[in-house]
Amino acid sequence: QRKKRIVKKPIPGVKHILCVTSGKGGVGKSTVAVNLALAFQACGKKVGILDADINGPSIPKLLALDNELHLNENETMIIPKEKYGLKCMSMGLLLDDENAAVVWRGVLICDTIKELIRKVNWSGLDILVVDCPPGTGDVHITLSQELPVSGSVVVSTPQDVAVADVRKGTSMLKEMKIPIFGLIQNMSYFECPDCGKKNYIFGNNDSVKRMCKDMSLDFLGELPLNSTINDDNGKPFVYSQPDSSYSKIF
Amino acid sequence: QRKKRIVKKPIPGVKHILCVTSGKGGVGKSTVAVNLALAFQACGKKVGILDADINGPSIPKLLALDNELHLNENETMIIPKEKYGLKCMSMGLLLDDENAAVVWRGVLICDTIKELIRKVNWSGLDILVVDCPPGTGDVHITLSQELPVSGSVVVSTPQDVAVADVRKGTSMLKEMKIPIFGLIQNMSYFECPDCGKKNYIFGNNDSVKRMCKDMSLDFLGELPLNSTINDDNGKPFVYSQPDSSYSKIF
Ligand SMILES: Nc1ncnc2c1ncn2[C@@H]1O[C@H](COP(=O)(O)OP(=O)(O)O)[C@@H](O)[C@H]1O
Ligand SMILES: Nc1ncnc2c1ncn2[C@@H]1O[C@H](COP(=O)(O)OP(=O)(O)O)[C@@H](O)[C@H]1O
Ligand SMILES: [Zn+2]
Repeated sequence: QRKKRIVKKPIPGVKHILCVTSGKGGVGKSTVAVNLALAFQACGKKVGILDADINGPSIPKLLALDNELHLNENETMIIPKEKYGLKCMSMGLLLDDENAAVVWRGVLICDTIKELIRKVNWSGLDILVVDCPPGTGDVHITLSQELPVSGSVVVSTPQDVAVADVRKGTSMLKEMKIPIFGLIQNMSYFECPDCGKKNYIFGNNDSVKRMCKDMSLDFLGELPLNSTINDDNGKPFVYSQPDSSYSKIF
Repeated sequence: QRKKRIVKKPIPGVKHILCVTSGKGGVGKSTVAVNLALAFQACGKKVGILDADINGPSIPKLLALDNELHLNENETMIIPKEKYGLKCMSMGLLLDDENAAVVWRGVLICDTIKELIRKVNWSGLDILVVDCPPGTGDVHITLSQELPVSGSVVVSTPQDVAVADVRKGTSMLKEMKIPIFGLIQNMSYFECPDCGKKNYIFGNNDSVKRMCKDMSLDFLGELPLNSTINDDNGKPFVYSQPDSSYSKIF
């Protein structure tokens, strides 16, 4: 296959693009993406968040966004939603019926991602955080071809099957020459609120730390399984509990 | 787009095809698929399992399969692996390096799925259980076009964002006219082994049951979060603890 000489065009007005990815689904990528964005903002950065998970857009729920979209004056660009000071955009906002499935082939999905990148007015951002879908397929290839990605954060959970998929996701990033800032381990243990005992429900065999050593990645920290983190009513924990121990990690 | 009149060719020697799907990643689809297959077998059925999650093939790990593959005498078909009496096949077994990422566009993934269906000798099966990837994309379209699927089982966890994706997965199945036998709710609560208290870490607002009512689906049962279920060393709980309460559900 002839390698197309693709020129990566930066997004006007965006200084850095940070991908939050994993390889495995359901490990907490969207949760980490939202809280990371809020943590950067708490440090005085101007931040946006793009939900690139077309089949399962969680950002509108995690930030309780309504799906009213507006265009700029000459109707050429979509104005991103604003919430807690973040500029946000997601495929979920383009759908009329939020319960409808987007059953599209890869080609169509990639065209839509390009629209979310080029047709939304992202100007004035220090960092655009991109919440990636699970797997290592069309969306990742398109993002890495279209955008000059500054770096990525990888999320895993402790289980061996999760680590196996995360290894694949990480080797993809290396192939695409996207720098990896480090790895966050989520759902590491559950501390019983009644008797205080720590339960390692998803295992405690340090396979995530071993993977970091094998692939020379930085282990950025771990988050417990905790019902405050599992917040689906639009108030991410960095926003609602800025002084809690997990917010400090961010 | 002209609707191609696609003829669904059954797989020679397979009576029924059952898809285990979700819409959301990391909810326990592979875990349910493996244990469901073992439960059918315990009832005297001849069962196979096909791992259609090309980007994250978990079946080889959950069943501790080695990746030595053999062809039949005239080298036209691949012989599936046998484990605990199940015939198994996964994309993970075709890869030389299990840590390598499969970074393919949708078209290539679909060609491989067709190979796993048509080039593997599945004969003599009552039921072939297909473990589907997350999302609602290329693989689902190809499976529904290629195969006469008899029915599906949908897996969800209690969180609102999971239910939102599962609704999309379920409406896709309805669009494809694939019958839905029902829904299993996984990771419903955690019972502390020390003090016995039930903790609803992922919420307890019955949104899964409400969804079943909205979409007239059968609620087949729920599984707790439990470290015996989180088994990644190749001994699924229906096999290792056939008399436990969760095995009984299957
Ligand atoms: N550490 C945690 N403890 C409890 N719930 C969590 C935790 N991390 C994530 N969740 C919940 O799990 C669900 C899945 O997380 P999500 O961020 O959507 O994962 P992904 O984006 O990887 O699919 C969400 O409902 C989220 O609130
Ligand atoms: N009820 C449960 N309790 C504890 N761990 C579980 C449970 N269900 C699944 N797991 C673990 O969670 C991980 C993800 O499950 P998996 O079946 O791979 O999900 P999916 O196929 O939906 O991505 C696996 O390591 C599995 O062992
Ligand atoms: Zn306790």
